[in-house]
Amino acid sequence: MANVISIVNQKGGVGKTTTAINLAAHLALLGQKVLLLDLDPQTNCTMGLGVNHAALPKTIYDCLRNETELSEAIMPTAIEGLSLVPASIDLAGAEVELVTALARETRLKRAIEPELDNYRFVIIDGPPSLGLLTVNSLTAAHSVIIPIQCEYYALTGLTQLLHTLGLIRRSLNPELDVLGVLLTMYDARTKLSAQVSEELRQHFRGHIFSTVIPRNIRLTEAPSHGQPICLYAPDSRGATAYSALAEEVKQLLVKE
Amino acid sequence: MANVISIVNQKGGVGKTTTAINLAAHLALLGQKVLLLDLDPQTNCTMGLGVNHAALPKTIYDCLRNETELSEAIMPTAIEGLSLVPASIDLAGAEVELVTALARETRLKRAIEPELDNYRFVIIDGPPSLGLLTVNSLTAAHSVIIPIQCEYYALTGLTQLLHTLGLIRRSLNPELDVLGVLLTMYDARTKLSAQVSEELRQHFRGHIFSTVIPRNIRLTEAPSHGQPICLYAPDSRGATAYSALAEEVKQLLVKE
Ligand SMILES: Nc1ncnc2c1ncn2[C@@H]1O[C@H](COP(=O)(O)OP(=O)(O)OP(=O)(O)O)[C@@H](O)[C@H]1O
Ligand SMILES: Nc1ncnc2c1ncn2[C@@H]1O[C@H](COP(=O)(O)OP(=O)(O)OP(=O)(O)O)[C@@H](O)[C@H]1O
Ligand SMILES: [Mg+2]
Ligand SMILES: [Mg+2]
Repeated sequence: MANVISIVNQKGGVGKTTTAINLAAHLALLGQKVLLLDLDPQTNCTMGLGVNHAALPKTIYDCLRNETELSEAIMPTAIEGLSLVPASIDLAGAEVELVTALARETRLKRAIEPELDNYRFVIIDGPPSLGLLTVNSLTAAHSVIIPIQCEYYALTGLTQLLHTLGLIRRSLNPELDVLGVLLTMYDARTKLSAQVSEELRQHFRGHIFSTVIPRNIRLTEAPSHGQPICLYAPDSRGATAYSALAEEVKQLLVKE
Repeated sequence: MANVISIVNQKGGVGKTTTAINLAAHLALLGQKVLLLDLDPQTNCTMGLGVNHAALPKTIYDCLRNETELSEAIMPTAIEGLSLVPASIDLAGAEVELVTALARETRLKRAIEPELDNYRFVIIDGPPSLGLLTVNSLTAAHSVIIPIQCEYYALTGLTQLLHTLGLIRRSLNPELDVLGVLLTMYDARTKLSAQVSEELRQHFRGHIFSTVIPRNIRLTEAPSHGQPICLYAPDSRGATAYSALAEEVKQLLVKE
C-alpha cells in the first residue's frame, strides 16, 4: 500500500514543487516505485520534468471530473521507477467547478485509490493556497511535508497551515499526520536563515527533518532543462540534500 | 484622484509583497501621498512594516464585510506620507464568505472609493492565487504591476495571468491596464536570469520596466526588522532599484 504524501504550504515560492520533483526522483533512485501527481494549475511539476502541459491527452483535471481513470493519465519519466500524473492549466477551473460538486473534497482520494497498490509512494504537489485543490490533496494524503523557506515571512504561514490541518483532521481525514517540516533555501551567508531555523525549533513541537536544503543555483536551473537535480547536476549540493531527504523519508515510512 | 495599482501574480514568492512595500515607501519619499493596502490573508505586507497583525482594531476584512469605513482601518507608518490598511488572518475566510455575497467582486472598489481623493497612489498587495480576493483587487484597480521572478517557472504563469486580466476587463473593469512587468530577483551569477529576461522581451508585447530588481540579501532581511528597504538599508542595491522603480512609476502616472 502506497504512502501518500502531500507537499503543502500556502506561502508562495517556498520550494513545494522543487521538493516534490526531487524527493520523488531520489526515492525512485532508492528503488522505490513512485507516482508524482501535479495538482497545481501552474503545472510547474509537469514542466519541471520537461513535459509540455499543453499537448497532453489526459491530465489530473480529467480524473477529478470523473471522466478518466487515473491509470489513463499516468505517464513515464526519464527516471526508472518514477511515473507522473500531469496537470494542465484548465485545472484552474476545477476550484470553481468543484464548489457545487457532490463529495467535492474526496474526488482526488477516490481517483487515486485504485493505484495505491501499484506504488510505494504517491507525492502530490499543490498550489500556494488553501482552496479546494489543496483540501483534496490533504484529504487524499496520509501525511504532509511542509517546506519552509528560511526567510522572515515563513513562520506566520505555518500557524495558519497547522490550523487548517486540524480542520481537515476533524472533518475529512483523521489519519492525516505531519511527516515533518523541511527547511529550504537555507543561505549560510545571512544570519536570517539561522534565526528562522532557531525560532522554528522553539515554536514548532513536531518533527523537523535533519536534512536542510541549501539555496543552490543548480536547483533553479534544473527545471529549465526539464530534469530533476539528480540528472541535471548529480554532484551539486542540491542533489546531495534531496538524496539525504529521500533517505530520511524512506527510514520514516518504509518498514523493511 | 488616486492611481490605484494592484501588484499581482498567482505564482508564489515572486516579490509581490516586497514590491508593494518598497514601491509604496519610495513613492512616499518622492513626496507622493500613498495608501498601501494588504489584501493577502498571510498579512505579509502588514508584518513587513512591523505591525502586529493579531492586535488590530480594524482591518481590510471588516471593510470588505461592509462593517467599517476604510478610514477607520487606515493607520500611519514610519514613513511620512505612507499610510497602511492592514490585514488579519481572518481575511482567509473572506474568499469563502464572499462566494455568496451580493456584488462580491466590487466590495473593495466600493470600500476604497471614498478615499481616492486623499491619496495620489493606492498600492494593493494580494495573495498568490486568482480567487475572489485577487478579483476584488483587479476590479478596484486602474492598473497592475506584474512582478516576475527571473526563474524558469515565471513565464507560464504570465500567460495565465494575462488571460485572467482579459476576463476581468471584459466583465468587471474595462479600464484595467498593465502598467508593466517588473523583473525581480535578477541574479547576474547565472545565465538563467538573462535567458528568462530575453524570453520575456520576445514573447511579451507590453511594457517592461527598465528597472530590474536584483537578488539582494538586504531585501530578505528588511521585513524581519519591520522596515522598508529605504529605512533598513538605504544604500543597498535593493533600495537603489526600488527608488528607480518609484521614479519610473511616477513618470508614467503623475502628469505634472
Ligand atoms: N533550494 C533552492 N535553491 C535555489 N533555488 C530554489 C531552491 N528551491 C527552489 N528554488 C527556486 O525558487 C523558485 C520557487 O521554488 P518552487 O517553484 O519550487 O516553489 P513553490 O513553493 O512550488 O512555488 P508556488 O508557491 O508558486 O507553487 C523556483 O524558481 C525554484 O527553482
Ligand atoms: N529582490 C530580492 N532579493 C532577495 N530576496 C527577495 C527579493 N524580493 C523578495 N525577496 C524575498 O523572497 C521572499 C518572497 O518574496 P515576497 O514575499 O515579496 O513574494 P510574494 O510574491 O509576495 O510571495 P507570496 O506569493 O507568498 O505572496 C521573501 O522572503 C522576500 O524577502
Ligand atoms: Mg509550485
Ligand atoms: Mg506576498
